[in-house]
Amino acid sequence: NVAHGLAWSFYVGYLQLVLPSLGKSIDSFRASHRNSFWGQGPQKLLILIPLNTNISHKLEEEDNYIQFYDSLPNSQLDRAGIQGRVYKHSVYRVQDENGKAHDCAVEYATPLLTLYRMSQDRRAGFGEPERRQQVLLFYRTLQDILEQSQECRNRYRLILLKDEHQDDAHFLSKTILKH
Amino acid sequence: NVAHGLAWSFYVGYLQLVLPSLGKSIDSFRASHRNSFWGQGPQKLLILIPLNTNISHKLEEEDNYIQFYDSLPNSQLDRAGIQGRVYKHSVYRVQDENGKAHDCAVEYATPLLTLYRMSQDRRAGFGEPERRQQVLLFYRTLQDILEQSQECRNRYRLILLKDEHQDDAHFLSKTILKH
Ligand SMILES: Nc1nc(=O)c2ncn([C@@H]3O[C@@H]4COP(=O)(O)O[C@H]5[C@@H](O)[C@H](n6cnc7c(N)ncnc76)O[C@@H]5COP(=O)(O)O[C@@H]3[C@@H]4O)c2[nH]1
Repeated sequence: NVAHGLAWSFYVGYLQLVLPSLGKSIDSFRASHRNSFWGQGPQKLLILIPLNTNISHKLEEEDNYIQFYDSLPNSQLDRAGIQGRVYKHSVYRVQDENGKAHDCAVEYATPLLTLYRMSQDRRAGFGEPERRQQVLLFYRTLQDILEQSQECRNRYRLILLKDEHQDDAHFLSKTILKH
Repeated sequence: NVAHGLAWSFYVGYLQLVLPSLGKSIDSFRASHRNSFWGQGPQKLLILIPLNTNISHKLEEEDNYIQFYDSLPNSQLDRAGIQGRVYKHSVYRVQDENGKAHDCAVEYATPLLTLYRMSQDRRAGFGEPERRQQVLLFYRTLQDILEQSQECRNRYRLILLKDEHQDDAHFLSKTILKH
């Protein structure tokens, strides 16, 4: 089951590595970016999971109430022979409907790009009808793994994006701000 | 089938992005590293695939005939909301049995770390006996995908590491030099 493996991969190869030090990373960002506006409460990585696997590489291309602000400080880790492999997150400034700015670390769940590409290539063995099921399986598997992870507690928010309001030009910013 | 999805993920999320520009990257490295010793012929990324999924994060920890030399120039790409995500390879200097140095871009296939971790966690649903089969499936699936990829031709070498000579302290350097 492809989505099951991709959820495990996303956890052991990424979230488990970056979430434990996310708080420190955001504190350091706030100290060097005096004009940034973060919410109250524990700082989390917002992870977007679109059911239709439609992913933009830059969030501002989806909704002009969203602007790229800066990157969090990079982490560097030696991984499987790659020395100093770089892990980074983008901070976006999201405007609400009153024009007020809110900053947050938000990104799409990268493995969904793989699900999308596989559904387009006959050799990969699954098509668009199965893809939606695979996204739901990815979401549930990831939820289960993360809920049992002490070291990742309170450091993430999984946001499942359903298709209904895709015609709203500010659907993404509104959704992000709800979280 | 976990390995099938991980092979696709490795291709669409990495090899397809980095291999087409590898030649240019190595040329630039050679120009700025006048003392480097590359072989003749097209420059490739050597990808180590150990059947037992035993992976070191730094190759010099496996064999002291191998030393980290430097990184190839970084690539930066916007991916799924992460702006300027960094992709890099490590160049290692590998000594042969006559003491002669050979430089090459070599790394382990990182998705094997996921296979290893999944085989250790009961929730993931497979154990050590299946893991070997999954590595072989990963290798064959990756081979098939890459063989049909025009843009990646001649830019990679998959090296399947079997277990027989693990007691030889210079097994890894000898294997790399054969390729
Ligand atoms: N957003 C995000 N930022 C990251 O830095 C990152 N690094 C990994 N991942 C995702 O986590 C999971 C586990 O990663 P792993 O390294 O085992 O496999 C990776 C790895 O084998 C290879 N790869 C990707 N980027 C790099 C890289 N920079 N250096 C080496 N290998 C890489 O290709 C696989 C698929 O990558 P992505 O399809 O981008 O998604 C990965 C994957 O779903 C990331 N996701």
